[in-house]
Amino acid sequence: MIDLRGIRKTYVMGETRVEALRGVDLHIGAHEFVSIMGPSGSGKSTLMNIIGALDRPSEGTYLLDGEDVSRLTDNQLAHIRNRKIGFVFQTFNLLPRKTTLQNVELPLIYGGYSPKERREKARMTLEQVGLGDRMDHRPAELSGGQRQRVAIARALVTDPALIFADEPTGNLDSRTGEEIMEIFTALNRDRQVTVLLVTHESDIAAHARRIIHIKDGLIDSDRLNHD
Amino acid sequence: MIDLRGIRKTYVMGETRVEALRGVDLHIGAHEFVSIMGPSGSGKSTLMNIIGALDRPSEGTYLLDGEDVSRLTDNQLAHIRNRKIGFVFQTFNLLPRKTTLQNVELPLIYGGYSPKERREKARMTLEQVGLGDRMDHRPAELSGGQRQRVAIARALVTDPALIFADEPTGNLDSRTGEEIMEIFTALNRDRQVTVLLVTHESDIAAHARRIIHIKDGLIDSDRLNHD
Ligand SMILES: Nc1ncnc2c1ncn2[C@@H]1O[C@H](COP(=O)(O)OP(=O)(O)OP(=O)(O)O)[C@@H](O)[C@H]1O
Ligand SMILES: Nc1ncnc2c1ncn2[C@@H]1O[C@H](COP(=O)(O)OP(=O)(O)OP(=O)(O)O)[C@@H](O)[C@H]1O
Ligand SMILES: [Mg+2]
Ligand SMILES: [Mg+2]
Repeated sequence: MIDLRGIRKTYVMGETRVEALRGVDLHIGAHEFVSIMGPSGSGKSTLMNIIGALDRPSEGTYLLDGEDVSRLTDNQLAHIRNRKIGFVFQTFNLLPRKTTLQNVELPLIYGGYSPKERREKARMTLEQVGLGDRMDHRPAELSGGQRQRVAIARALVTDPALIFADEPTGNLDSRTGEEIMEIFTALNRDRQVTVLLVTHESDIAAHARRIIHIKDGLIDSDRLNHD
Repeated sequence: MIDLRGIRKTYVMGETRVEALRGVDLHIGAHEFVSIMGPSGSGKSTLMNIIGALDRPSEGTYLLDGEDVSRLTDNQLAHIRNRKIGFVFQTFNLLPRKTTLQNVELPLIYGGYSPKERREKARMTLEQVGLGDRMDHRPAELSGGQRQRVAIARALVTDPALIFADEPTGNLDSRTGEEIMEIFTALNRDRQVTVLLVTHESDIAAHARRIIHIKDGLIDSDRLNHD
């Protein structure tokens, strides 16, 4: 399903080179529930951006469902990102001048839904993350954890086959965080959604069946969760 | 030191009213180390913004060191914010076109330091939070946790008497988070800095001597930490 081989990512800034990923091999199968942990700056978001087809590696290959992502056209990539993948960004990336509802409706624009269907689907997803009463607020009129939940709702609204979440509970109290994890767990269990989530919190990581540790741009350990 | 009485904050959006704070009384003395916890959307950042003199309450009074903050001139308020208070924002608020070093030097501009002194002070603070090798990066060239640490360094660089930190470790792995808490603890213990920090993590809250819980815009509990 997700097949990374020899993945490297180097940022060049004038004379400096930052090797964010230094040779990552990773295979994630369909329906898996995987956590990725590691120190700040170790390469987790860089890895997620490559897996989410938002960025290209400097070296190595990425096969997604058998297709070489680097050979796909921009249109094919956009299609994968819109239909197959739901991505929760570490820094939310909401549109500041749109309301919560508009932000969550956005991925449905090219999905062939009527405006009424889009509105209803977005509304239901927002209810699911506890923001049914914040639909007309703009991002600046929301708390940090509410913005995070809008980003989560936007990733879920298209019913994607793959959910990639980069620290989705960093701004949430433990109870709200558990409610979000329950959504991901149910999607994985009942709808076979593949879930890949980066987290700093071991309580959150423990919801996954497999836990991968990243350190200095390399995979440090990759084990099944035995809890 | 920090004296809040009957503090209310209501946001009016057309016909909707959101009562973010609904009558908060709070006294925090000099040299205290206080954690504030509570559910997402309960009013913590709103409270911090009022205490940090970044926002005004709709009702109630705020005395800071005996002075009524609502009666201060804009110049006096700016002076307090620049010299007395170090504020770590939940969403970092870094200047995107400035480097890490420039972002951290910024609060020192009106402090009477020479450019060389400013640079040195900023560099030392960045070393303290583990970012000595990221000084020329712009925010977009940093990881989430690195941006968070730049925001922390910027709050510390002026040697403030009061540190207000809104979820300073949300994007940090536990070890880096502990390093940051060690900085705050040392400032409180050795330099009598008053520390007020909002957090969702009880391990982080446990570093404080007093833990306040906020719920629905009101103080729900306020106890000494008996660990
Ligand atoms: N500018 C605004 N206009 C309208 N409502 C607002 C505005 N800012 C905040 N709110 C609302 O006020 C409430 C309190 O927000 P606040 O940011 O203080 O919460 P918080 O406790 O910091 O939450 P979190 O833990 O998610 O950061 C929230 O329900 C939020 O939707
Ligand atoms: N555009 C860029 N240019 C230069 N260096 C970069 C760029 N983006 C990221 N980096 C560097 O690459 C490294 C990995 O970054 P990444 O965002 O993947 O870390 P992370 O594991 O997600 O960290 P965190 O837990 O703090 O979010 C970091 O050291 C960062 O400074
Ligand atoms: Mg990251
Ligand atoms: Mg907040």
